[in-house]
Amino acid sequence: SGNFRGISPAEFFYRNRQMAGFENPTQSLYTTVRELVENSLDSCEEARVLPTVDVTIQSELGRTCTVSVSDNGTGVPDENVPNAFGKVLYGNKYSSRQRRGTFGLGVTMAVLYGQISTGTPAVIHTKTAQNEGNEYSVYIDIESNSPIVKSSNPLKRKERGTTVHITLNGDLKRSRERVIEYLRLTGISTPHARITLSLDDTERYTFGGFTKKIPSLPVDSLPHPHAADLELIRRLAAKNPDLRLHEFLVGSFQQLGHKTAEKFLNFIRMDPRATIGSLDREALSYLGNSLRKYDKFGKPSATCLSPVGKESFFNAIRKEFNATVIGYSQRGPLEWDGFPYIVEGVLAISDAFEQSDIPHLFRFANRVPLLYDSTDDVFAKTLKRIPWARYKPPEISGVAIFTHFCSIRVPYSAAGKQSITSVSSITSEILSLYRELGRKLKVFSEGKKRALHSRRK
Amino acid sequence: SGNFRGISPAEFFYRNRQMAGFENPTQSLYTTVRELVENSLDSCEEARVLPTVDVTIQSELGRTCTVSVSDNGTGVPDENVPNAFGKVLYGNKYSSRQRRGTFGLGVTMAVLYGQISTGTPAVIHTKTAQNEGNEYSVYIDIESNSPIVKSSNPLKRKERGTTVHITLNGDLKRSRERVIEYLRLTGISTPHARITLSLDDTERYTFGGFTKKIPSLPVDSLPHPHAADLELIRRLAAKNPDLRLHEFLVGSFQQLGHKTAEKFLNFIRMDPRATIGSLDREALSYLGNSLRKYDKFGKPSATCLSPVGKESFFNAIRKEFNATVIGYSQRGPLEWDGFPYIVEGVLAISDAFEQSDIPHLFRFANRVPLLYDSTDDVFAKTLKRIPWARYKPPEISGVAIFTHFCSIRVPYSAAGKQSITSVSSITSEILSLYRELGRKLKVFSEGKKRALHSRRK
Ligand SMILES: Nc1ncnc2c1ncn2[C@@H]1O[C@H](COP(=O)(O)OP(=O)(O)OP(=O)(O)O)[C@@H](O)[C@H]1O
Ligand SMILES: Nc1ncnc2c1ncn2[C@@H]1O[C@H](COP(=O)(O)OP(=O)(O)OP(=O)(O)O)[C@@H](O)[C@H]1O
Ligand SMILES: [Mg+2]
Ligand SMILES: [Mg+2]
Repeated sequence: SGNFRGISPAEFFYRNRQMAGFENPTQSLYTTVRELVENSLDSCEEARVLPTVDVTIQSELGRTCTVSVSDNGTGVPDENVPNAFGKVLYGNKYSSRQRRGTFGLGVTMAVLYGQISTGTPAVIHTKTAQNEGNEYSVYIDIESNSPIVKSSNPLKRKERGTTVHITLNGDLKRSRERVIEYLRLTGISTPHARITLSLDDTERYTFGGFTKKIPSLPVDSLPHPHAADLELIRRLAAKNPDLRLHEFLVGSFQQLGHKTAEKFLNFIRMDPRATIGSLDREALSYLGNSLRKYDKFGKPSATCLSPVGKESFFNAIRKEFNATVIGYSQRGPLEWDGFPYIVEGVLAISDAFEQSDIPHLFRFANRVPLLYDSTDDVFAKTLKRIPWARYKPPEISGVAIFTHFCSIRVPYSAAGKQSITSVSSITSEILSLYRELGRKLKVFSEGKKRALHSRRK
Repeated sequence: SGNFRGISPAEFFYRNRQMAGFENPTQSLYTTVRELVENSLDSCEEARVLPTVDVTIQSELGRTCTVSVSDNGTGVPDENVPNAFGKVLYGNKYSSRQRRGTFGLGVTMAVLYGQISTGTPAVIHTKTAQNEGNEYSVYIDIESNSPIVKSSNPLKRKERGTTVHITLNGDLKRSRERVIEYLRLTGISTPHARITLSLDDTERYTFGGFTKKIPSLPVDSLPHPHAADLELIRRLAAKNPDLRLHEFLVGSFQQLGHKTAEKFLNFIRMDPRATIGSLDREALSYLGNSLRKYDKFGKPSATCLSPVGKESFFNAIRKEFNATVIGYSQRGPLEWDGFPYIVEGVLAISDAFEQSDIPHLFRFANRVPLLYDSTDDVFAKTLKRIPWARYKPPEISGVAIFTHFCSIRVPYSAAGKQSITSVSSITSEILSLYRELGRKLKVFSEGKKRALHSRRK
């Protein structure tokens, strides 16, 4: 009785697409570019190549735009194309290392929005190492969350990689500034990528390409013991229920070697020789809570992360903004709810930055620039808590701070991935980061003052 | 190749539970109370009774709390209990009228969080008009997004209705103020409901019960023509492909009678006698775009909405805050993206309200108080754009504005339903609302001044 039914996740995001960045034609165009470029950069990362990403936007009569993004990445295997593009919550990035993509939602939302706003299918031309190239046109069946392949045919592509075309109701006039800014900042957080932008064949830009050095690929890591909620414990236990607790802990978690396992099990008074499968729910609950509370585990390893790093960040910011870089600061690797993260920041001065009492803030997460929703972002909120007058004399202006949060999981406040919530102890780490950058600014401005005085003498 | 797979929507919200209001134990306790109370009020509405909702929170050793919420609503039919509580994106509120629930997500997230933080199943004791009462304990299988019924047995319940118990890792000390505030404000936006709160058997509160008059039940409505995106058109067309365009339009949309249909089809040069099923994608696209652009359709009907209304709002605010109510304003019924909505506001003065230059803002959406995420809410952002000094002399303080946005679809910025994004023309309507309330405040304060002067003479 009473109309009970379920809806698909595609239906959920169709009805609530403002949560995924598709609130209006201006934002939808921006989000479409963003989602495609992020997929391209993830793919090039996996392919271990210097990324070449070409973005083309053609606006047509009225408000229709076609966004085309090409890359030299891995390409998409034929059997995966329909689901990758035509199914929400489907992808190959559900892993434990830092990546731009994380939900399996992004490009499918662009496909969906293009389809409901213009009736046009997404067109994907892709070539992997295993084929010559194929072109697909794909719709999504929203109610069933499944792909509809309108057509697919062989079409040679010169190089391995992918080109995606989305035609949507978008407002290029209003969107272009932010699209340009996004790509410009992407060239800074992924400085080894060459990115081009062509708008209506009349405007052309190039970004990035600041270095030929490819960063090392982050590596999947075992969970940190502080990530041990009951669901994780249950899943790990189910894999190998006959493992004795000691071996189970050492094999399932990082920062948990044999000595530490023994010490920990003694401390919580659990028998190291009991099998994980023999524990009932209450005992599993006790084990999980104890793992989360125990404070003698080491900080997580950073091999699953890919911070930009001082040299790369300085180099790109200097060149892109003709800036003087004042300082770099890094906090971590730490963990929030057991997920490894690093926060890094650069403070720089340039005429290119807004003149203001508070530094202008450029936010990044997993090498992606965040341009929307700054009011509810923890980096923006925390910036206001710093008494900048203490670090910055009024004569110094044009100050900017670039912050980068990188983690195997980013606590985004919504599926559009534009702002980070203030979870766990992240806020206090951000405060420390800002203070450290503030102190470097203070040293710099005092140095400038003294230099000025000595010149006058 | 490459680890392609899909994840269930339960898995998505498990990994990203901060998007649904489960960021930390303090917020999780608040969200759990909220989701249960909203379900209870929706149920009582459907049952057409004066709601009685009893909330009990027991904190146990450490940080474990048990939240219990009882109502005298419809109860949950036996065959629907497992999916209603153990499956994400499942419910009976996917309708076209104003309701508190909308996603089919809320209570299942509370079940999920309780389960992963304490290992405890949700316990549901429910009686409908068709049975004597049954008690269930339910888990959710996150990876498959399906319920696990741990136990179910007949258990008499005196009255029709439901009691839900969730045991979770929550922080009652930090949460209690906001829980109390939430229930207090709920008593204002649902003034005919009696709500009780009991905290650890030591504190007891009652809220609401300001009137015995039950508001009329909002009624499902046909979509407004401005909601005609391609997906909607396609679904409507598929229902009855042999309908001629004229009949299709009149039967599918509100504010589209025979005369208007004829005029519209002439205007866009489409043959009224063609069947909807005969239109190809391009023609459907043209039809949908034309429907959205045509500005001669009437404003939507308000029968699907349930604003609180001037008298009820005034009455409750006066009594709850011992306030002087200065003014009421209502905008609408209007539509955003074709969804009917009304915005109403009350301006009041009381010592109970914070003293400040800007009125204190109490936000509501579909009769639910919104207490989190105000920084990115359109009502809060827009409030700051009003030059309040123009309307409020410094000697008048303790001013508050209560805003209520009600719609068949609320553009929430995230699944936790705490803030509304600024879509469509809503912002300008909110500005008009605030200005109208501001003018009433100005009239009031000038009246006060004159009264003061005349007394002094
Ligand atoms: N340009 C591309 N090159 C290679 N693979 C791609 C490309 N674009 C998409 N894919 C594949 O399609 C999948 C789905 O993409 P989608 O953007 O929907 O999700 P995601 O990137 O995994 O996560 P997110 O929702 O956070 O973006 C990806 O996981 C990837 O495997
Ligand atoms: N106290 C209750 N009385 C009657 N039915 C209930 C009650 N609580 C839950 N339900 C049923 O369970 C379903 C699922 O509840 P849930 O909170 O997950 O979703 P929802 O209320 O429909 O939407 P939302 O996610 O916005 O809260 C509801 O649609 C309703 O049918
Ligand atoms: Mg992606
Ligand atoms: Mg609900």
